[in-house]
Amino acid sequence: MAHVMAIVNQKGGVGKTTTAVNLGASLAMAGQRTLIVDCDSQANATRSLGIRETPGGTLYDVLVAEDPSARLAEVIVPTATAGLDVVPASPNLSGAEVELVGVAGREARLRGALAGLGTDHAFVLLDCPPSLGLLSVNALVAADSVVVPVQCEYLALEGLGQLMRTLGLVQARLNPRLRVLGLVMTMYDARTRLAGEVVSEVERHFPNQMFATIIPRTVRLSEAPSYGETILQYAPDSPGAIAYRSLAGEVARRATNG
Amino acid sequence: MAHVMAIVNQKGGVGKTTTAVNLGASLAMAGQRTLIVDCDSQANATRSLGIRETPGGTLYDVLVAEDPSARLAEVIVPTATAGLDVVPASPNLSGAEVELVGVAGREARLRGALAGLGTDHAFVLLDCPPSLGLLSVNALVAADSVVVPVQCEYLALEGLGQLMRTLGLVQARLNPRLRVLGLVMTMYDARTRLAGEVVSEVERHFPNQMFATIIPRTVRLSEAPSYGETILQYAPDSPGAIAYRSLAGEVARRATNG
Ligand SMILES: Nc1ncnc2c1ncn2[C@@H]1O[C@H](COP(=O)(O)OP(=O)(O)OP(=O)(O)O)[C@@H](O)[C@H]1O
Ligand SMILES: Nc1ncnc2c1ncn2[C@@H]1O[C@H](COP(=O)(O)OP(=O)(O)OP(=O)(O)O)[C@@H](O)[C@H]1O
Ligand SMILES: [Mg+2]
Ligand SMILES: [Mg+2]
Repeated sequence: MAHVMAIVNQKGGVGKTTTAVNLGASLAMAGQRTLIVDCDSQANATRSLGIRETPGGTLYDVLVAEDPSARLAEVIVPTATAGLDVVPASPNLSGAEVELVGVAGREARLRGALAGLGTDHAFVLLDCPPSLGLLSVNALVAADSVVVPVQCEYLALEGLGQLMRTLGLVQARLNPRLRVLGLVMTMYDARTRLAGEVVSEVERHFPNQMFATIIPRTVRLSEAPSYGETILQYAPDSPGAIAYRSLAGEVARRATNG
Repeated sequence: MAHVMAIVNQKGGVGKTTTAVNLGASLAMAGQRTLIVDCDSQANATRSLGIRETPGGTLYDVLVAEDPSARLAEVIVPTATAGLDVVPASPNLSGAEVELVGVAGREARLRGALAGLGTDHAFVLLDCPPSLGLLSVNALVAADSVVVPVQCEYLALEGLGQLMRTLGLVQARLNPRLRVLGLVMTMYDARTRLAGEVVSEVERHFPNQMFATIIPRTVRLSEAPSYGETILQYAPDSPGAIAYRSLAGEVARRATNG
């Protein structure tokens, strides 16, 4: 069975999509077949992977289907990276939150859908929107673990407590197996004092939960999505590519050590 | 009556809170008494303004009150900047979205609350969360105009179309007076080619809607919130402070020219 990981943080713009896309590509290139599920109606992960058309459907169609697990296989599309597939999103995904109000077990629709996945993929990465609504809860219920991108900025620190409380609630009520795989510091700008201070604060509050790999702020990472490429395709020897390959190694080790 | 402005963009981390706080402070320092309403359960605007305790209550208490307009006056608190007040947020605000499901007119609770404001304030700025859920819709229903912060990054461009469609729907169904006051480009990094490209794309798609003022990426802007200060207090002569004072001038002109 695949290891399912939610990439989650309700703070906006901290690098969730960038991490899902580039961590996914790095895992695939290391021989671990990976599926990215775009759970955000902004469809940034879909777009970053160069997917412009979704003839087979999107995550919305899976979540509202009679039988989500049967529908899943029809929407999975390959990407330009061998071993990396994606379940695309679309703007109508924001409608699912409203349409599923009142449906019993609405927070477990994604878990049900992924049950139909089979053994093709070693990892499934769930890219979450910047909120803790129904789509993020679906991801947390479906996940074995979470990876939390934390931007090296003061305001990003503020929300971590709220996130950990939410994770605790989901663990207690909906998904007892959920665990925090780690926190990954993103957009680290070595020229600023602030970045170093934020890293030490996170280390102090969440000892041993930070990944050793720190993702630097590099313009290459923000350019790659405009070409529909991952950093591994766009600038394979750049600091961003090196960092995400290193993160993939840490993630694979932590995931298999259980 | 105050001019009510929603600071909105469902894309995360684009500078909504930074714009609400520093535009608000700049307007207040130019003699235009201003109220900032923190509509985000992350409470980043509340924290950025140095508010740690909320003994009188928060926006949550206003939205769920029998009479929101009577409750509003009790939660408004002054900030360290003369002429700048704030309605603070708290984490329980995310509960309001669920609690108000099924309540008639739930999208107009904030408009109702602001009706009780009187003539003290010239401007009200509504800092929205990174989603288009009930809290953002409440802000759009209560607002006379919107200011859209647009980060100078490719992924931030993607969501603008979806945002404009949503604004159109709110205008057509819930608030016919709503208009776009302008788009403000944020985190402009002159060292990158990408920033200039994004600015020209926005100019092409939304001619004449961009403010002339472009907010540069400066570390001072990201440091100020950790001291609970606005940029006008923390580094009054810095490029960030100069830019937000300039933006305040443009906003005041556009707001009064109707
Ligand atoms: N390490 C980095 N260096 C430079 N830019 C980055 C880096 N990581 C992400 N970015 C850019 O920062 C912006 C925010 O990143 P991203 O969209 O991945 O965050 P997110 O958490 O997914 O946002 P949202 O909350 O809207 O889903 C994007 O424009 C992205 O290209
Ligand atoms: N012009 C700027 N230069 C440098 N840093 C900035 C600038 N504007 C905002 N920031 C920083 O970038 C981060 C994101 O900004 P901010 O929190 O204001 O965005 P937001 O749109 O309100 O985010 P959210 O979607 O989570 O509400 C913050 O850490 C902030 O301090
Ligand atoms: Mg994202
Ligand atoms: Mg904000």
